[in-house]
Amino acid sequence: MKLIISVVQDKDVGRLLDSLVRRGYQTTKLASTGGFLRQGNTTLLIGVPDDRVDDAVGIIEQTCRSRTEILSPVAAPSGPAEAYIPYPVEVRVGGATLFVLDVEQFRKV
Amino acid sequence: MKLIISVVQDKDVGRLLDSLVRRGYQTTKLASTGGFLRQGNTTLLIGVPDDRVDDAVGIIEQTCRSRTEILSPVAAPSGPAEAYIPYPVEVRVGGATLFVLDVEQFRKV
Amino acid sequence: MKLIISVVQDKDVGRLLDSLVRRGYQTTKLASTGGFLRQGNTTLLIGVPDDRVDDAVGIIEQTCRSRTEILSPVAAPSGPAEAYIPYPVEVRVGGATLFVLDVEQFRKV
Ligand SMILES: Nc1ncnc2c1ncn2[C@@H]1O[C@@H]2COP(=O)(O)O[C@H]3[C@@H](O)[C@H](n4cnc5c(N)ncnc54)O[C@@H]3COP(=O)(O)O[C@H]2[C@H]1O
Ligand SMILES: Nc1ncnc2c1ncn2[C@@H]1O[C@@H]2COP(=O)(O)O[C@H]3[C@@H](O)[C@H](n4cnc5c(N)ncnc54)O[C@@H]3COP(=O)(O)O[C@H]2[C@H]1O
Ligand SMILES: Nc1ncnc2c1ncn2[C@@H]1O[C@@H]2COP(=O)(O)O[C@H]3[C@@H](O)[C@H](n4cnc5c(N)ncnc54)O[C@@H]3COP(=O)(O)O[C@H]2[C@H]1O
Repeated sequence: MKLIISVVQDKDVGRLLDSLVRRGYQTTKLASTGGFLRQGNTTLLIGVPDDRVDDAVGIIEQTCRSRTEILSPVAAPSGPAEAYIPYPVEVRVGGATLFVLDVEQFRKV
Repeated sequence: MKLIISVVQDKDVGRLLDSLVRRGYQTTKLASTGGFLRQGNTTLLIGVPDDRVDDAVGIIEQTCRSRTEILSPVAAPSGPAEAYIPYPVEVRVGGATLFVLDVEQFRKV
Repeated sequence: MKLIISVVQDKDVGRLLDSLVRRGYQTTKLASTGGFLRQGNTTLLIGVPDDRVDDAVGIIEQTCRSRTEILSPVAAPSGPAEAYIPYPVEVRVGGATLFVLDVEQFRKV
């Protein structure tokens, strides 16, 4: 068993969950925040059998897309003075960041 | 050291935390959402020494119980047309889904 | 690749994220709750290359500090009668609790 921990953009979550459910995967969704942009995103936990990891990762890669976010010229809400942004800045945000971890024991009760 | 990641139903969380605390376990609780029902549930992180995994898993299994949820006849809030449910549907939700992962380093500061 | 899962106190999160960002680390932040005090804290996910784990852990240890929390004399909101606290109790809360896990596959899309 493997556990996929995947950080994805909120705009892709609905379609991604539909695709994963349709293909028989089970997932748990956590609301999260990116450490750099300090904006909301989503962290998914997807426990999958070893032989289905590539298929599940494929669904994530096909469904999630990179986008450009604009950082507006305001002081970062919790940052120091050096985080003040005087002009808009473009940041490329990836569709998904994926960690595949080995699961030693998997139990359902 | 092992890390138990356990998805449990909200109704069991209070009693589960009390039992785990009483037996000397430390836990961190995350609010989560089931990918299928799109309803709130809870994800617990429980770091335990290797020789206490079975005991901790036992507490979770004894405290958490399967229930039947009714999916009502409304359109799934973020799903496509095919997710529209015209009549109530019963879904069996397990007490707990558990992943036990190996921890390479455990530090407390 | 390793994944650091770190439970830290909310008061230290702003400064910790600034330090991690300044040193080129990427993080994802989850709002969490301590299982004992039932108070809000923060769980960070930090994927780091193997040879940078010690550096990242060092930043967390230098930035996060232990504090004393006072448990007030009220009934625990979700606990049984035995959790009623008749007088204030001091609890030492550590700066950070860290789990370093091995990542089998790391992908960015
Ligand atoms: N120090 C820095 N300097 C300049 N630009 C920076 C930067 N840190 C991040 N960025 C850029 O900002 C985007 C959003 O990062 P954020 O941390 O808000 O949101 C991240 C974070 O929540 C998560 N993530 C990415 N890598 C991670 C890792 N190694 N560990 C934990 N979470 C990660 O995935 C989200 C998207 O990351 P992605 O790399 O696609 O997109 C990143 C990256 O293009
Ligand atoms: N391999 C895994 N990886 C990550 N998280 C996992 C997981 N297996 C279970 N979970 C988590 O545990 C919750 C309960 O799952 P359970 O299988 O007991 O109970 C499930 C199952 O009986 C049913 N179900 C789930 N997916 C289904 C599907 N594709 N078709 C039909 N029934 C499904 O609906 C119940 C609620 O599912 P929901 O997704 O809302 O909530 C799930 C999900 O949050
Ligand atoms: N092995 C583990 N697995 C998962 N998460 C872990 C963990 N060890 C620590 N944590 C997380 O880190 C927070 C701080 O723990 P710490 O041990 O420094 O500080 C603790 C400790 O000094 C004390 N404490 C915890 N459990 C206790 C117990 N059963 N009896 C007496 N004191 C306890 O209360 C403080 C706050 O605990 P709280 O649970 O609210 O919040 C915990 C919890 O969210």
